[in-house]
Amino acid sequence: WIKVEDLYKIYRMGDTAIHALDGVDLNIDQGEMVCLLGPSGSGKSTLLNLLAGLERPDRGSIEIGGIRIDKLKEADVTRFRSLNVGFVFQSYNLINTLDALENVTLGLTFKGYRSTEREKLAKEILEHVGLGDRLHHKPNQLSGGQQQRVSIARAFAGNPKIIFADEPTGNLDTHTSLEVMDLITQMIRDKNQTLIMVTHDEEMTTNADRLLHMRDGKIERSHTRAAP
Amino acid sequence: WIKVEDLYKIYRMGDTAIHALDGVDLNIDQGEMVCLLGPSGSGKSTLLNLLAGLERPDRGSIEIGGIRIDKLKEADVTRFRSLNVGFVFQSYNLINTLDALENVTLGLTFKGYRSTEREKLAKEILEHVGLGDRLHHKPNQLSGGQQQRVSIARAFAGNPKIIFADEPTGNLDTHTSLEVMDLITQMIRDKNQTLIMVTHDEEMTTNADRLLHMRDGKIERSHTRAAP
Ligand SMILES: Nc1ncnc2c1ncn2[C@@H]1O[C@H](COP(=O)(O)OP(=O)(O)OP(=O)(O)O)[C@@H](O)[C@H]1O
Ligand SMILES: Nc1ncnc2c1ncn2[C@@H]1O[C@H](COP(=O)(O)OP(=O)(O)OP(=O)(O)O)[C@@H](O)[C@H]1O
Ligand SMILES: [Mg+2]
Ligand SMILES: [Mg+2]
Repeated sequence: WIKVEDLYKIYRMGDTAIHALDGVDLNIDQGEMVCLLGPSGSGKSTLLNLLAGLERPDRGSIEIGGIRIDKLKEADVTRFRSLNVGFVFQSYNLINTLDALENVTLGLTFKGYRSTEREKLAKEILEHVGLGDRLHHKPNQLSGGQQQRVSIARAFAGNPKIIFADEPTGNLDTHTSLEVMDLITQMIRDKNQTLIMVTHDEEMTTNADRLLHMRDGKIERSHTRAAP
Repeated sequence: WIKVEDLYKIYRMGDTAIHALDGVDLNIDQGEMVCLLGPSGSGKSTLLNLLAGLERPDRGSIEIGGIRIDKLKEADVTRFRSLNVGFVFQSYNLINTLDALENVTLGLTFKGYRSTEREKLAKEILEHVGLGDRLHHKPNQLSGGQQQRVSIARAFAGNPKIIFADEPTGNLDTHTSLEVMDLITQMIRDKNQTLIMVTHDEEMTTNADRLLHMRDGKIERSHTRAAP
């Protein structure tokens, strides 16, 4: 369903070329939960950004549900993303002038929900990540891990078909991380969403169907979890 | 050497009051390595910010080396920090228009190093955190974990007496995290620096002299490691 072939992303700096992605092949089924691991700088965020159409590859192809993401015009990629993709960024990317509730309802606006419905859904998911008493705090009135949870809530609200999560528990203590992972797993399984999650914490990978290990811009190995 | 008495930080929002710090008492010796743990939102970043004089308490006192940090004028706090404190921020706070090398040499400017010396020291410490081939990358040309390591290098360059590190390995894979922790420990012990480090990862606390656990704005318990 997500098909990546021979993918390259190369940054040129002066006369050096950095192969952030150095030939990636990948196949992910709809409804699959995949964890992406690997050392700092190995290309995980770059792969996620290309899959979400936030950046263009230098070589290779990306197909999602039959659509060549890498060949779409900018406006069409943006539209595809707003209808189908939730993204949890490594540095959250919240809007600083909006509070937690508004940051989450904003994502729902583009999905066609009525305003009363949006507020109700947004409140619900913020409560599920433990932020029911932080709805009207702006990002600079929230702790790092609270901002991260708003970013998660925003990505999941409206149940997009695909979720890309870039280290969603990096700033959370173990207890809160496991609670968030249980919630994420439950939502994904319940709605048959496809999840690609970058993490440095092997403890967060227990529910994944497959683990992909990256190194130097390539997928070094793939490890399928035995079916229960 | 660091003496905190009855410390409170209270945020008022409408008619609610949030006790980010709710009565903290603390004593840290010079040369001590302390790890601060606790759930998301428990007050760790707030405590670090107050100790570094980045924010003012609402009640209580903070004394470092005999100086009442909470009573200093703004210009004097800034001067104290530039001479004595290195800070690794939870969201790195790098300067986006400067590359990795410039971000680190900037911190050294205020400590009175000559420019040739600054560049040499900065290069050295960036190599030690594995970024020798990323010196001229700006923050947006670096991965999350690479930005975090620039932030660490900047805090440690110039060997300040005190280092406050807010989740310095949150975006690093385990292998890189352990390498960074070894380096940090070595530098701290070598120069008898005082370190207060927030972390969610108990694996990073093995070299600490003491662990402090926070909950709801208070230090819930303190756990001293047996001397080797
Ligand atoms: N400016 C502010 N206004 C209102 N509340 C605030 C403000 N800044 C912080 N808070 C609240 O104070 C509490 C402590 O925040 P702090 O950033 O110290 O937590 P933390 O322990 O560092 O959490 P994390 O592990 O998620 O980084 C949080 O509940 C947060 O919502
Ligand atoms: N705009 C750019 N220009 C030059 N190099 C870049 C640029 N963006 C990323 N890189 C490099 O590409 C490599 C991969 O970056 P990426 O952000 O994908 O790593 P990552 O696996 O997400 O790392 P981390 O775990 O630290 O977040 C890094 O070595 C980085 O320095
Ligand atoms: Mg990354
Ligand atoms: Mg914090």
